Amino acid sequence: MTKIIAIANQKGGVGKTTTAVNLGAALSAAEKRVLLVDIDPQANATSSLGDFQNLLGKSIYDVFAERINLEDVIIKTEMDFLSLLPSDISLAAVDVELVDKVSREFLLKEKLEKSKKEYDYILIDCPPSLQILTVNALVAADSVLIPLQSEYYAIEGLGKLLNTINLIQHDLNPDLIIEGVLITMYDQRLNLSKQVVEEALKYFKDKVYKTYIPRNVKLAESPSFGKPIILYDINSSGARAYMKLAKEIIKNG
Amino acid sequence: MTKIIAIANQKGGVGKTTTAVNLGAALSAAEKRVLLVDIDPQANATSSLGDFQNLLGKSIYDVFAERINLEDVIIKTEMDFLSLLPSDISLAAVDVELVDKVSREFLLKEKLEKSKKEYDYILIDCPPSLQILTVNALVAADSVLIPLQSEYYAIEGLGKLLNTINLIQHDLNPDLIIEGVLITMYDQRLNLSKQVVEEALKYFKDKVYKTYIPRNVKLAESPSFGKPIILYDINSSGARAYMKLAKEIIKNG
Ligand SMILES: Nc1ncnc2c1ncn2[C@@H]1O[C@H](COP(=O)(O)OP(=O)(O)OP(=O)(O)O)[C@@H](O)[C@H]1O
Ligand SMILES: Nc1ncnc2c1ncn2[C@@H]1O[C@H](COP(=O)(O)OP(=O)(O)OP(=O)(O)O)[C@@H](O)[C@H]1O
Ligand SMILES: [Mg+2]
Ligand SMILES: [Mg+2]
Repeated sequence: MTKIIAIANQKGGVGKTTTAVNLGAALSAAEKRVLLVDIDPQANATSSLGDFQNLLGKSIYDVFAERINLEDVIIKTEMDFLSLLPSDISLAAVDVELVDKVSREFLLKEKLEKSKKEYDYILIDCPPSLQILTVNALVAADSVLIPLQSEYYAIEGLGKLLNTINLIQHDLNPDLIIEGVLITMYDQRLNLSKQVVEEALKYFKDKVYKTYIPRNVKLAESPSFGKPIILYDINSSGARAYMKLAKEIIKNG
Repeated sequence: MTKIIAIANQKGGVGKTTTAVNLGAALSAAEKRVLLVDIDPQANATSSLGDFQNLLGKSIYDVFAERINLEDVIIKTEMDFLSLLPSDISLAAVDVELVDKVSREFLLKEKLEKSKKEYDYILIDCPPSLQILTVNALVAADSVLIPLQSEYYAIEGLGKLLNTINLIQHDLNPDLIIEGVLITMYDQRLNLSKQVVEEALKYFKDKVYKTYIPRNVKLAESPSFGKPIILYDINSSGARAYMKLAKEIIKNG
């Protein structure tokens, strides 16, 4: 049974892409078949897995524009069980182009329908906003994984994200649940980190993953080599944390 | 002569808000009259300067909706020469509401026209996107300050930002220039930081500010106390860096 997880938080720079790429790679290392869907026009997840600059009109934007089928755009990565549905900058036009399209919120859900059974997990990396692209991800998803940077602004934006999730559950995707809240860039030496975690545990209780992702420079370095952390430095604290998270998610079922 | 500076970069979490708030405070400490305009629906700049939760319908959204004048929404902060034009979450509706309004890109420019001569500097904190709110800031501004986090994805997104700036210069604001590129979260122990700085200097040459903002936890802590860094911890490396940046910007003229 395929599980579709949207990785979303409108606050910028909280570790959405880093989580999508490295959780995806860690799940595929456990021989789960994984599709990573990049619907951020910044296309950071796409560039984190290799040099795909010359996609020549073959990205998720072309799928949305009905120019090509989803299956013909999916590319293999260095990890056997990890495939990528790439994005590119032209996707930024979608916000305006879809404004008056009927049932524009269901586009991604419809496109994934045919191929989804080939995968155990589909992870969707969202842009830092709650506009139409993120709405598409939340409508297509079974659950939402919320990366929460252990810093002040992180808690501030949660109310708005939860409102949006409620709206989507009410109108567009009644089965959507919160998969979990992931503490990212955690530094146990800082009071700030501990305070944010306390707040998150008060708010979300057992929805907070037991695995915290530590601040680890190897996680920031690996995208420049076009590799997920487990191929770049398997012994780093970042790689170990994402492997532990993958086990926790598989166990949660 | 008032100088309007948009602080923009669509990459999330690069230090836009931290720069808008702390550069604003440092300029006001040098007795420059500063207006900080928050046009991010996340309203992080607004909450960084105090507890303004009960704005009761008095934010930039109400100014855009023609319900109230700009002058009646501006609030004083703890710093004598620093005023704030606050944002709130309802601003997120503007993207959709403005879609078919004529000359929707000029809204902020028009609203600032009457009051701008009361200030030496107007700083505009932008959301992590290149949609209508950021376009409004780039049209209203004389120049753009680009915070560049010293990490891998930072360089990737620059091309798209420069394209957007070119489009704005060509069609909507011919006088718009790049004020400067600010290296943020710089850690001199990391190769990654040094590599990104080398790239930035190659690309932007003397447009890169000589002042680098170091990674300093005090900068991440101060918003939770509703204070800019110079009121929270004047001796921190973060406070010293933003005061040095203010001097550099005043000197550049
Ligand atoms: N645990 C970590 N330790 C150190 N650096 C990290 C960690 N997680 C992410 N980073 C770095 O922090 C920056 C922000 O992370 P990332 O780009 O994944 O966030 P995002 O939420 O996807 O951003 P955006 O909102 O722009 O999409 C990147 O430079 C990334 O390499
Ligand atoms: N120099 C610094 N040292 C340490 N932490 C920093 C520094 N600058 C910013 N931060 C922290 O990093 C996080 C991201 O910064 P900030 O929110 O200012 O970025 P932003 O570009 O405004 O994000 P968004 O794209 O969501 O608007 C915040 O938690 C902030 O406190
Ligand atoms: Mg991202
Ligand atoms: Mg911000």
